[in-house]
Amino acid sequence: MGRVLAVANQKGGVGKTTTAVNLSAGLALAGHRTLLIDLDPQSSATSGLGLHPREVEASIYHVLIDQRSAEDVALETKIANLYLLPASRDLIGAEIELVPLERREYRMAEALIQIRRDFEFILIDCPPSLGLLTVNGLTAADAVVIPLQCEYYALEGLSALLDTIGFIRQTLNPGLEIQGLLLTMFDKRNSLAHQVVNEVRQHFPDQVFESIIPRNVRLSESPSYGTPAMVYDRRSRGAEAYAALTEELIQNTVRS
Amino acid sequence: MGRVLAVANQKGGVGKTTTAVNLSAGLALAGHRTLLIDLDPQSSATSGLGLHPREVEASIYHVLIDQRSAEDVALETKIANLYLLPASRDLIGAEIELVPLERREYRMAEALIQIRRDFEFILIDCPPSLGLLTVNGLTAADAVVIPLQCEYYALEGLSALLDTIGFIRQTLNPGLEIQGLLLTMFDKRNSLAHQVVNEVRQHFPDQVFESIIPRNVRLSESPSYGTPAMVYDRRSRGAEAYAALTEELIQNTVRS
Ligand SMILES: Nc1ncnc2c1ncn2[C@@H]1O[C@H](COP(=O)(O)OP(=O)(O)OP(=O)(O)O)[C@@H](O)[C@H]1O
Ligand SMILES: Nc1ncnc2c1ncn2[C@@H]1O[C@H](COP(=O)(O)OP(=O)(O)OP(=O)(O)O)[C@@H](O)[C@H]1O
Ligand SMILES: [Mg+2]
Ligand SMILES: [Mg+2]
Repeated sequence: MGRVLAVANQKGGVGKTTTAVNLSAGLALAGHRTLLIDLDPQSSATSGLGLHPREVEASIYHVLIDQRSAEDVALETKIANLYLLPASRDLIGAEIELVPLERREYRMAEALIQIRRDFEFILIDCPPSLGLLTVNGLTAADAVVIPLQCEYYALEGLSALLDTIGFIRQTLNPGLEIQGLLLTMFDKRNSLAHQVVNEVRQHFPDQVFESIIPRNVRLSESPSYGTPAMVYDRRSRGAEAYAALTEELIQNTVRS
Repeated sequence: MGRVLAVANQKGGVGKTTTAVNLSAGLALAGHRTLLIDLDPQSSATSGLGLHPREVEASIYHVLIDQRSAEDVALETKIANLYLLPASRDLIGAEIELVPLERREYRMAEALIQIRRDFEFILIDCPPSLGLLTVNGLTAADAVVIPLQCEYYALEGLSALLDTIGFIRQTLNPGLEIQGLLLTMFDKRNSLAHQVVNEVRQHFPDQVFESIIPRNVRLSESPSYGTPAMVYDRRSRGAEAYAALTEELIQNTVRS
């Protein structure tokens, strides 16, 4: 029975997509059947795996709004064991279209009931907002991975996100846990970055991943080659950090 | 009659708030009465000017949803000539609350009818999405400033944003122009950044600001002091770039 992880943070540009793409690639490369779901209308995860969003025929939009089966829409990728439920442009209108629908917050959770038996891990890349798409991702998830940029503005948004997760746990998904806070784009020459790391570790002692993702140009280059840094340049500092994170997640999941 | 500029891009973390805060500070320091509107539930612009979002009593939420007057809600800041219409946490639910309301796309445009007579420039910091809050910002604006990070994923989202601006021009706001594309977080040591700059200049020859904002640590530090880099460290490369942008905007606006 696959573990469903939502990668979420309403703060923009903190490394959600980069984490979803490289962590799912890491899990697949370690031999675990993994499904990545791109829930962001920007389709960054889709293009980060080499698919062009305009070429996608059926997407997560058709699964959520037209109730097509997730199995029919999921695609193979160039990486063994890694499958993708792509996003497409029509997802832009989905949040408004979902508002009047029955059980609008549970559309994703219901869509995954069957398909989660076929995968060990399912990762959901969420858009930078707390609207109905992210609410669907959090309602379907067992736990949340929260990428947190080592910058001042990133700390500000954290309490709003934790409040939202608490609200979802009370009303829509009682079992929702925090898988971990992931510190990203860490630049060791920047004293503010060190302050952010210390502050987060202090406030959330048991919930921060040991692995820290450094700022690394290979991570921002690899999407232009349509392949994760875990494949494009496995020896880079960015890919090594995501490999360590993958190992840490597998250890945490096996133990619990 | 003030010029209303929406600072928008659904891609997250590209420098929308940093641009809205430093450009509005630049315009105010140059003697132009300026109003900054924080339309993002994260309230980054509000905290970037030293206000704590929890301390805010009335916000843009009350203007859009309860139709309180913008004049009553606007606050002075520590910078002469600069006023702020703050955001607050209740903005998180605004997008869903706006859906059933009359003239839901025009709430911001109607709220600015009076107050725009009192200011020479009004800047709107939009959230990282194309939902009803950003649609309200674009419908109220004369023109859009589009911050564009010099990264691969940033280029991907641009055509969706330009499509949305075209749609708004056809249906809600016929006069909407593009004030300019602003290249941000430029790192001259990174070859991909140079490629992005060349590609954007090639595709949009007349619409890219001459001023380019470099990646500069002072810009990411200044929010933790609750004051724009234009004030916190006026001699920094980041502040100098925003000062040049301010000058360029004033020249373009006076000329047109
Ligand atoms: N550790 C890193 N080092 C360097 N660049 C990075 C790193 N992580 C992400 N990036 C780059 O920073 C930008 C933002 O990252 P990404 O798109 O993954 O964030 P996001 O949170 O998914 O953004 P959005 O909120 O728009 O969905 C991208 O251009 C990406 O390539
Ligand atoms: N030129 C720059 N150099 C260095 N850091 C920058 C620069 N511009 C912005 N930053 C930092 O990068 C992060 C993202 O910037 P900012 O919050 O302004 O983007 P945004 O587009 O408003 O994000 P969101 O999509 O969440 O609203 C912030 O931590 C900010 O301090
Ligand atoms: Mg993303
Ligand atoms: Mg912002």
